[in-house]
Amino acid sequence: NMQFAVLGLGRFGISLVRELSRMGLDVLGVDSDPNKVNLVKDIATYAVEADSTDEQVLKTLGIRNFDVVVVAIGENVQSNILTTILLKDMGVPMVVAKAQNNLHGRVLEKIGTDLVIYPERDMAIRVAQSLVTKSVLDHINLSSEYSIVEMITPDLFVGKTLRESNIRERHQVSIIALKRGDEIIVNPTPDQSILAKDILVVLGKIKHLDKLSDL
Amino acid sequence: NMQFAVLGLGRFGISLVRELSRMGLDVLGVDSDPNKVNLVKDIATYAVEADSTDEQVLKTLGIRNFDVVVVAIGENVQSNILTTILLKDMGVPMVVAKAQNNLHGRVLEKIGTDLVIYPERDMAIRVAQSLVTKSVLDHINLSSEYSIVEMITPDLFVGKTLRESNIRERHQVSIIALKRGDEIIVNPTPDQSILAKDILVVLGKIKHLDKLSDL
Ligand SMILES: Nc1ncnc2c1ncn2[C@@H]1O[C@H](COP(=O)(O)OP(=O)(O)OP(=O)(O)O)[C@@H](O)[C@H]1O
Ligand SMILES: Nc1ncnc2c1ncn2[C@@H]1O[C@H](COP(=O)(O)OP(=O)(O)OP(=O)(O)O)[C@@H](O)[C@H]1O
Repeated sequence: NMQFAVLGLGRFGISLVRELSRMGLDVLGVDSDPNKVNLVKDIATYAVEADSTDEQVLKTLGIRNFDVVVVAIGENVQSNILTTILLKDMGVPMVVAKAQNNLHGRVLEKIGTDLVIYPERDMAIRVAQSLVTKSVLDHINLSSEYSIVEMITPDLFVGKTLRESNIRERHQVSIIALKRGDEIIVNPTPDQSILAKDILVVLGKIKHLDKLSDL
Repeated sequence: NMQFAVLGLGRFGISLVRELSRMGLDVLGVDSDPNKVNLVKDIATYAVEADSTDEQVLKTLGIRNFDVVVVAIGENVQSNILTTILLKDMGVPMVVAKAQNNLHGRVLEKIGTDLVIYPERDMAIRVAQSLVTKSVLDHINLSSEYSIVEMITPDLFVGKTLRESNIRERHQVSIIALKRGDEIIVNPTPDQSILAKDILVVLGKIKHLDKLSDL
């Protein structure tokens, strides 16, 4: 069972704790502000009031045993960077950090952050694009009619090619990609055969996707 | 030419100004903090130091003539809400506002905001999902190999059906949707004919997409 820690419980950190916990995962939430800690008491698996730049604190929390630690401290760029350095030094396998701006982001990359995130910038770009063009992709993503979902292959398709399963005609959806273990096959051809544990990426109307997952 | 105004130049507001301006659009940037105004002087079409809760100021700026106004004020929830109310009262056709949390968002919806955004929350949800499952969609979106793009129909395909153009075999990409005016056709069938001004939504390897847009 994957173990997550989120250091810094601003809007981003708190939403991350909420979503991970909703997905049924173990999440530790940490903030130096007791009010923030209080907000996640009932959502996080554990909520601790602490200063994440304190190496002793991180050791006490056993932070190196976590699979993923997210540094969601914002305005205090120095604390954000220092915390990140400590985490990498202590051997945390995956460190995700939120960057305040491009320069901060470059520093984070230089010090070995596994994933640097720019939440406000990335959302602004998506919002700008959806305000300017009625993007078809946004329509697919945001429309209440269509969706793109991943699902385990229904038994019905196992051992057949896409052409043999005739999915588009019979089920009115299209398989835009499939995943087999670590391999991802995008735009599979009609000759692509489907195996028992394949994960299908399916595009179609929600009512048709629902029917498919009932198979 | 669409006219945008962004009120509040925090990380989200500033990225929005940057992206809209990169797209070649007219953007007015407003902030009560002269340092923020200074940051956008060379990016925005106009940058003004002003308090967006001041109705007289909004009138002087001719804010009602803007097509889209984005309220990107953050911590000061009261100013965010007041600004939004003034904009709707003055008849701005599309008002977009950033919400600090769910309660703030509900108030914004009640007062007629056209689009309420939760940048930190929405990014946290996407990050949580991509950390937990090596999502095929993220792989497609984030992979340096594949992409999903929209493009104007190359002349080569005009007046033919998808089957006749044989796009998947000849060009190694798939058309997952097409847009004709306001109509969007998802999962077009092989019999779908393509017209001159159609916009195609194409999924494939970037090198193949590039070849396609050279047609
Ligand atoms: N050294 C630290 N140790 C633990 N928590 C910290 C530390 N420094 C800052 N924080 C916490 O990090 C949280 C997020 O920081 P801040 O509010 O500055 O960022 P933000 O970018 O505005 O956040 P968001 O945009 O996610 O709301 C705050 O709740 C703050 O108390
Ligand atoms: N009444 C106002 N008129 C104009 N600008 C304002 C007003 N109130 C706040 N602002 C500006 O709005 C900007 C964004 O607000 P703030 O920094 O509180 O939000 P934030 O949510 O932390 O922003 P972000 O997450 O986008 O960085 C600030 O630059 C601030 O000066």
